Amino acid sequence: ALELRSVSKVYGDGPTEVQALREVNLSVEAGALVAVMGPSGSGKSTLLTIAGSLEDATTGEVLVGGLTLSGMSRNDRARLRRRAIGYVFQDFNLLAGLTAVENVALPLELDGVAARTAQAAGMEALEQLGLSDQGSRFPDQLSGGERQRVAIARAVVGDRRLLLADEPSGALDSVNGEAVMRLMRAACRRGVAGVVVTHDAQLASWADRVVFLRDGRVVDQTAPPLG
Amino acid sequence: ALELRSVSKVYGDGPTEVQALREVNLSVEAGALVAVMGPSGSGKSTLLTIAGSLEDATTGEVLVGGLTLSGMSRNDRARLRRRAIGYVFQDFNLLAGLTAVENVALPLELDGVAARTAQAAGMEALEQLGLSDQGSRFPDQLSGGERQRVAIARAVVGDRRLLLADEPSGALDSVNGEAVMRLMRAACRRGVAGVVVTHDAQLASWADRVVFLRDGRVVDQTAPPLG
Ligand SMILES: Nc1ncnc2c1ncn2[C@@H]1O[C@H](COP(=O)(O)OP(=O)(O)OP(=O)(O)O)[C@@H](O)[C@H]1O
Ligand SMILES: Nc1ncnc2c1ncn2[C@@H]1O[C@H](COP(=O)(O)OP(=O)(O)OP(=O)(O)O)[C@@H](O)[C@H]1O
Ligand SMILES: [Mg+2]
Ligand SMILES: [Mg+2]
Repeated sequence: ALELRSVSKVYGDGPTEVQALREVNLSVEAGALVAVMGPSGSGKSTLLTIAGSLEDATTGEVLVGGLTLSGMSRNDRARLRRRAIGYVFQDFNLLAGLTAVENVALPLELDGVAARTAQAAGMEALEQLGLSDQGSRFPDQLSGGERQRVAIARAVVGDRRLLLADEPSGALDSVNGEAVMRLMRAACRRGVAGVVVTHDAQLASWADRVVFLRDGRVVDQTAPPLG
Repeated sequence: ALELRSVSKVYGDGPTEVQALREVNLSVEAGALVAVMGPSGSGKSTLLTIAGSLEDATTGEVLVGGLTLSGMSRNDRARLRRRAIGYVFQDFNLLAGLTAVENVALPLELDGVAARTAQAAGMEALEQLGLSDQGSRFPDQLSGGERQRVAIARAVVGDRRLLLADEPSGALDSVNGEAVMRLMRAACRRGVAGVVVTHDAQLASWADRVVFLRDGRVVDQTAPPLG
């Protein structure tokens, strides 16, 4: 469902050039949950934004559902992001003027789903994350961990085939962090392909395998667990 | 250096009223590092914003350096925040139009320190956090963990007596997270009083004691470690 082939990313040029990713290969099949770990600055968010078509690779190819991103029109990529990709941003990226449930329902509404249906789906996703009482609050009336969970709900609502989560439990206690991993694990069982960036080895253990980044390169991968 | 006496905080009113804190007592002496833990939504950030005079308590008293916050003028409180209190926000709160070193130097410059002196202090703080190459970059050119470390550098620059950090290692790998705790530990040894909110029990173990919140109340405290 997701494939990165020899992806490199360079920011800036000349003396201030930053090699954020170097020749990264990654393959995530439907039903698989892959964790990505590595030091701060090693390229994890860059890998995810390129996989989610939010940024272009400098060289290399990205394929989502077998389709090459670089071969798609801007409209087709936008549609792919609305329908097929669920993204949890490292800084949540909620819209301050929308309530929690409106934030969660937004991708569906943008895709033409009727408001009432979208909001019902939004409330359901919020309940799965323990936020049934917070639906009508605005982001600035929520705790850090509540905002993070709203961002996660927005990524899992609807029928996405690819789930990309950038440190979805960074602001969460261990109980809530485990609940998020359980949710992602369940989504992948339904056929979704998932990539989770995390610093927490315990949460990474929920994944089928772990990819390790350092200085923009994949330096190690674990084998799938036995049995 | 910091004292909370029977502090309560209520958000909203009527049926949507939220009791964020209930009768919280906390005392942190100069030289002590206290960790605060608890589930998402338990009141940790609220406790910290009230301790840092960024929000008012609904009832109860807050004393910084022996001075009662409610008895101070707005100007005096602003001066206290610039000079005496270093705050690391859960969402970093960096200024997008300033470079990393400018963000770090800002509290000093606002307090009348000459720009060159302030920037030198800023670069020194960035070096302590492993960011000597990132000083002239803007926040949107930094990774999540790099932004968090800039926010931490801003809190420790200058001569603060009170350090309040809201999950300063949420976006950091374990190596960087430990480096942050080491830095806070060292600051407290110099006579600073520190309060760190964290979900990570391993990082909390760097503190002299741990306070546990649940539903806005202090439900438990550890004794200081032996020896
Ligand atoms: N402006 C507000 N209006 C209403 N409720 C609020 C507001 N701000 C915070 N709250 C609520 O107050 C409670 C405590 O929030 P706080 O941010 O202190 O939690 P926290 O312990 O820091 O959580 P986290 O670990 O998720 O960051 C939460 O239930 C939150 O939803
Ligand atoms: N716009 C940019 N211009 C220059 N350098 C950038 C830019 N964006 C990111 N970088 C750099 O690219 C590298 C990788 O960044 P990335 O955000 O992918 O790291 P990360 O692994 O997600 O880190 P963290 O764990 O801190 O979130 C870092 O060294 C960062 O400073
Ligand atoms: Mg990142
Ligand atoms: Mg908080």
